[in-house]
Amino acid sequence: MATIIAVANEKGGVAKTTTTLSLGAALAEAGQNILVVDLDAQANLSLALGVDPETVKQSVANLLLDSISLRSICRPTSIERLSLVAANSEMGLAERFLPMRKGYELTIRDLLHRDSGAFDYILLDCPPFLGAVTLGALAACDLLLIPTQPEYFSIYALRNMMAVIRRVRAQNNPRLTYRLLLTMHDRRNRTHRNLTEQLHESFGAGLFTTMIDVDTKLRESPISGTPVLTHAPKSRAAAQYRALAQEILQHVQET
Amino acid sequence: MATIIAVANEKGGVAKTTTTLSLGAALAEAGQNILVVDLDAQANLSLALGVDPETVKQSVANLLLDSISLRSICRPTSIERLSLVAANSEMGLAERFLPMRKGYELTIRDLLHRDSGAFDYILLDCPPFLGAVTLGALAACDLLLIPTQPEYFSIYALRNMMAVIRRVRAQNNPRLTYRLLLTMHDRRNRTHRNLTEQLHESFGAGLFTTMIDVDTKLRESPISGTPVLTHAPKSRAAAQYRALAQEILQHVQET
Ligand SMILES: Nc1ncnc2c1ncn2[C@@H]1O[C@H](COP(=O)(O)OP(=O)(O)OP(=O)(O)O)[C@@H](O)[C@H]1O
Ligand SMILES: Nc1ncnc2c1ncn2[C@@H]1O[C@H](COP(=O)(O)OP(=O)(O)OP(=O)(O)O)[C@@H](O)[C@H]1O
Ligand SMILES: [Mg+2]
Ligand SMILES: [Mg+2]
Repeated sequence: MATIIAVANEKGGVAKTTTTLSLGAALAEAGQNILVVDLDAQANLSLALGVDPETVKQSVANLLLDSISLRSICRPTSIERLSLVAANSEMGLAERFLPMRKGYELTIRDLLHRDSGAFDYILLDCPPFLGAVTLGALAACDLLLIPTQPEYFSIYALRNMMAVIRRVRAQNNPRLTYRLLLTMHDRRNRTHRNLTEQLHESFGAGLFTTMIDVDTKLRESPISGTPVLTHAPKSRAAAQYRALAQEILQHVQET
Repeated sequence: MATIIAVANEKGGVAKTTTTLSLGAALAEAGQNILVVDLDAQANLSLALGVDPETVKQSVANLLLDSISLRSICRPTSIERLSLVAANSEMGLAERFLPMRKGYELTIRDLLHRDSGAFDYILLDCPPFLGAVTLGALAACDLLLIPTQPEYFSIYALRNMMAVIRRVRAQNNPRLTYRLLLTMHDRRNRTHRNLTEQLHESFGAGLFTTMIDVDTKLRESPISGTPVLTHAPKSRAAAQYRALAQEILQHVQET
């Protein structure tokens, strides 16, 4: 049975997609069989792996609305042991029509559990909106990874995230655990240093030890259609996402 | 009749809220009567003006779902000539229930047109999601301001935005015009310089002349609960948003 990790945050632009892609590639490099799933109508994860979303005939939207099998829409990528379920702009339809189905919150969980045997980890890239798709991902996951910038709006967003976690634990997924990942951290910036300290004080062990610094290699890699581990294997970002992969492998073994 | 400006982009974290707040304050400083409306369940615009969203009893959600009047939920801010319609997390309900009403796309337009006499400009801060609320804002506006970072995912998002503009023009708002605003631009970064050049080549006059550079004063000002024009009046960001206000005043006079 695969370990399912949802990467979600209502706040936009905090490196959800960048983290799903880079962490997925780092876990694959460490020998794990990985599936990354693009749950966002923006289809940025698909784009960053060199797939043109306009060519994607069947996406997660079909999986959720038409009940096709997960295996039929998994595709290999240029990275060994890394497969992708791509998205197209029809994901917006899933957001609108999924809630009309009875018991829709467990649709994603049931689909992933039925077909996940071939993978060690499944990573879900969520849109910046706490709608039916993100709630479905939270109901399905073993671990919720919340990328957070050390900035005021991003930290405020944690309040809504904690409320949603409590609700999902009560309704569909009592074992849901979460971890915050500090992203796009600029060591030279005083506001970033102050807010990072505050986050450590309030969340303590709820934060990954690994922190991802600002690294322009992460801006360049989507243009090349490959993860930063391939585009710039010696970069600080590649090293930090490798460290995060090790931390997650350890976390999963202990729980 | 007020000029309505929607600030929207499906891409998250591109400075939609920062732009609505800073531009609103700059237009107020220039002598215009301004209303800024928080259409996002994250309620960041309300937060940045010192309002605690948990204390907001009636928000835009009530305006859209219960048909209360705009005047009854406008509140003054610490900035002269700048009023706010605040949000709370119930905005998520509006996203879900608005589409069930017949002709829902024109709800926001009708509400704003009925009650906008007291204002010269109304600015709408949209969530990072092309759902009923953002589509309603596009149907209501005279000008769509699209904040865009000079980064790969942000530029790709313009494809969906252009498709949505064509649809809204055909269905509800034939006179809708748009302008791109380059935000969070880092002059030292090669990727930013290259992608900025590409944007100028493909969009030409579709881009505002004013560009907003990265400025840490914009990270600090939300913490102070005041716009950057008050928090750091001599900063580069304050000067750039003042220049943007002038450019918009000129654009509106010419069209
Ligand atoms: N550590 C980093 N250093 C520099 N740039 C980064 C870093 N992480 C992400 N980025 C860039 O910042 C932007 C936002 O990241 P990304 O798109 O992954 O966030 P997101 O949370 O998935 O956004 P959305 O809410 O729109 O889905 C992207 O242009 C990305 O290339
Ligand atoms: N020019 C700038 N320089 C530095 N930081 C900026 C700048 N503009 C915005 N920011 C910061 O970047 C972050 C993203 O900006 P903001 O929240 O306004 O974007 P948004 O598009 O409204 O996000 P969302 O999609 O979540 O609504 C915020 O923390 C903000 O303080
Ligand atoms: Mg994303
Ligand atoms: Mg915002």
